[in-house]
Amino acid sequence: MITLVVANQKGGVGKTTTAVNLAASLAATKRKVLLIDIDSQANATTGSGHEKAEDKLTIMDVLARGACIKETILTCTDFGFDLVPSCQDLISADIEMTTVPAASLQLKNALRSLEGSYDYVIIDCPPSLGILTLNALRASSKLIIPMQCEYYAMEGLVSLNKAINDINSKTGENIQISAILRTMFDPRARLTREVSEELQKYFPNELCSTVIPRNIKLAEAPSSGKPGLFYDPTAKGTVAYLALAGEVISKFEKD
Amino acid sequence: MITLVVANQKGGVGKTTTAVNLAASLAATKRKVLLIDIDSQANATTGSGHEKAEDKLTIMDVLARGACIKETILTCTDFGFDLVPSCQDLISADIEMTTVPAASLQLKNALRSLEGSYDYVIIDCPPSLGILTLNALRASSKLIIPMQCEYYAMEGLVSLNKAINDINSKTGENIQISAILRTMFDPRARLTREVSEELQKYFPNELCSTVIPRNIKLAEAPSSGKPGLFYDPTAKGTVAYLALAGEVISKFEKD
Ligand SMILES: Nc1ncnc2c1ncn2[C@@H]1O[C@H](COP(=O)(O)OP(=O)(O)OP(=O)(O)O)[C@@H](O)[C@H]1O
Ligand SMILES: Nc1ncnc2c1ncn2[C@@H]1O[C@H](COP(=O)(O)OP(=O)(O)OP(=O)(O)O)[C@@H](O)[C@H]1O
Ligand SMILES: [Mg+2]
Ligand SMILES: [Mg+2]
Repeated sequence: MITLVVANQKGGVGKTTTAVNLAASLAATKRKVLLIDIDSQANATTGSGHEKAEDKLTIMDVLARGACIKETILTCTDFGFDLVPSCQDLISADIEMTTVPAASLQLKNALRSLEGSYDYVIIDCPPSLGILTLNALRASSKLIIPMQCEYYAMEGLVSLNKAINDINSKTGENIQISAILRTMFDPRARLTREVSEELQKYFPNELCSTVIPRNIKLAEAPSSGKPGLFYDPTAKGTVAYLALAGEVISKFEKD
Repeated sequence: MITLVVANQKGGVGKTTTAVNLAASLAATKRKVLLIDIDSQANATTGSGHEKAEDKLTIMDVLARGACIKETILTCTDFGFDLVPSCQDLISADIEMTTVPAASLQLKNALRSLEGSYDYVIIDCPPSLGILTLNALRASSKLIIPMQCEYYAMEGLVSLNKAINDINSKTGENIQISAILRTMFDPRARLTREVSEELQKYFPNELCSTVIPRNIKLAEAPSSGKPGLFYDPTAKGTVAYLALAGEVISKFEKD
């Protein structure tokens, strides 16, 4: 089972769009996929056609109160993958989890009970480096960083790298960036080309060869609660995420 | 003194770009302006040509340890406004502030000592609804919500509205959205027009008549550490933020 975390504390770089469309694309290749939404905004949840979990056991019960993660799983029969939806309580996770022992390992421990049920577990993170992203990083076997080729996002990558090194030295983990994915890519813009060249210089091994173009269909799809593959299967953005699934399979499954 | 908070928990909607360019535009009209960066990403800090505060007293000392905010102020002589820079400690603010009494009022209390020194205090918030954004909301006299006209951002607005109502009922405050600003606006995209029409329907009074177009010059400016006004004074994006300053003056100064 590959636990693929999609993280970047910089906001609006395409984390949710990547998590939802990668889940749908990997499921289309007959792999068993679970998408976990640990962002209180619940965008990956609504982007997959579901509502935030309100009544039954939620991911917050799993992280803070030891509930079994299997109780929180919904099936997205239309799209071929399962979903652990977000919930409102996640907003106060940083404060609520200060009293939980081994707080940053709760997700890693919970996922053990899913070993063998899925080929991929994909986790969509909030735009921060708090306890929820820390849980995802410690549970990850692979880490994908979506990134707009713009200045603030480049700065964010430098501080994310530093934060990962801090986590590794404090916890003894060996979390590494597996892939950097260029999103909303506009080759006509000089800024995009310049930042992309910097990425090729400093992260040649991690940089995905697949590049996700800016494509309005990817921004339209969530309003119908569908991944791109089910909204407009031939759109440039949809095709790019299918290509990314191919790259993920060839890069991550051989290890 | 008008304390103008720029907030939205949705990531990448143009909060920092709005805070920095509005600060420069209001300063250009000879008003005394202080820009406060409470996002650990420190984008407003670098976008104004400064580094994160590392050695001397920082905004975290003000919020968690009662230091005087005047000690943290830098002067951006080139751009005509002052800056309270971000710092690395802000990352753990949610956890560190759990033990501070009246934690969510620390910024409001600190700003009292600046009454009379500035016409505007502009606060750039992180993409979350944690203790830092809560401090800014409680300190605010006016609240501006930058917003991309896309689906996830629209969902974010609904949950931000709900979060503000929750804060008001828990604290007895009367925080209201003063202005909603459409950013990265592309009139050719059907999605942009549709979301914009929803905004006009549900928030007719708050919606700014100034609209910020998508303009690559605004994304290029931060790599030279300058607001748009000092990077490309005639660019469409720069002109739009000058117009916004005019609208802010006429909307907020008459109250
Ligand atoms: N390749 C693309 N082309 C066009 N629009 C895109 C693309 N990828 C994402 N978007 C749109 O850009 C906005 C930001 O993307 P998204 O919400 O996926 O980013 P995020 O990193 O998850 O944001 P947050 O930090 O708030 O979680 C959304 O409105 C989304 O629909
Ligand atoms: N009007 C615009 N036209 C083109 N690019 C823009 C515009 N406004 C902002 N940008 C760019 O879009 C990206 C997101 O903007 P910005 O960082 O200001 O958003 P934010 O809401 O502050 O993000 P975060 O949630 O991470 O704090 C940045 O790279 C910025 O340079
Ligand atoms: Mg997201
Ligand atoms: Mg910002």
